[in-house]
Amino acid sequence: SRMEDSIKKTLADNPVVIYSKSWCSYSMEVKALFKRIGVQPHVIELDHLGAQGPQLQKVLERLTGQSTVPNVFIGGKHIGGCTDTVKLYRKGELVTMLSEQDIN
Amino acid sequence: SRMEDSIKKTLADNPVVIYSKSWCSYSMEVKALFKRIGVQPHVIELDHLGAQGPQLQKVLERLTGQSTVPNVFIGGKHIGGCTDTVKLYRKGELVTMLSEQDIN
Ligand SMILES: N[C@@H](CCC(=O)N[C@@H](CS)C(=O)NCC(=O)O)C(=O)O
Ligand SMILES: N[C@@H](CCC(=O)N[C@@H](CS)C(=O)NCC(=O)O)C(=O)O
Ligand code: FES
Repeated sequence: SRMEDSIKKTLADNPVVIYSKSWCSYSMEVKALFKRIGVQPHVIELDHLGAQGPQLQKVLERLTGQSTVPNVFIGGKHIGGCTDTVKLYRKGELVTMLSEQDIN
Repeated sequence: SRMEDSIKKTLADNPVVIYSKSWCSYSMEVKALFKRIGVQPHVIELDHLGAQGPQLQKVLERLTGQSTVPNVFIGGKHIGGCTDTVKLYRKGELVTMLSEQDIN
């Protein structure tokens, strides 16, 4: 589908991608975490997309099995939500994954 | 206003009140915290109230200065959101406040 292609392009073009909702504290936490690490994620605010937001969220669920936000990808790979990302960070694995990416 | 009266009645009738959104992780966290302490809060899910939800959220903002969820009250007193409640818990003050309430 067109939306699926657009997601795949976004993931191919950006080392860190976060599908987020701007007023959601878990989304804010994961964005702040990347900022703290010094990484600038590509953020898509689903609540800023009108009717396309829920549609995109549905396609993401089909692609990843995850229906919730935030939905985090590194190097095109599905990482998970806020809790998953924080866990990886505390294990030291997040920074390792990021170092393997081509981040400007 | 009628909504303001209904809020005041809820706060008078219940020692612990949480205005919440059912799919919000911060709301889930604060509900889980009270459960862990062994307290059963009176929970109002704003997303279950149709058009009244946003209206209630606006009245709460007028009454408390807080526009966000979760919005927590103990003994009719405005406590704050998730972060504020967790802070009070870690300082030991939350359990003290709850012990001063008439909780069944
Ligand atoms: N453990 C997950 C929780 C994800 C979650 O429950 N997200 C909520 C918002 S905080 C959600 O997507 N709710 C449904 C929605 O907003 O459509 C994480 O850490 O990301
Ligand atoms: N620090 C506050 C954050 C509260 C907050 O930003 N809540 C968000 C949801 S997590 C909110 O109410 N957003 C606007 C809305 O849902 O109407 C807390 O700990 O409760
Ligand atoms: S909407 Fe409240 S934490 Fe996500």
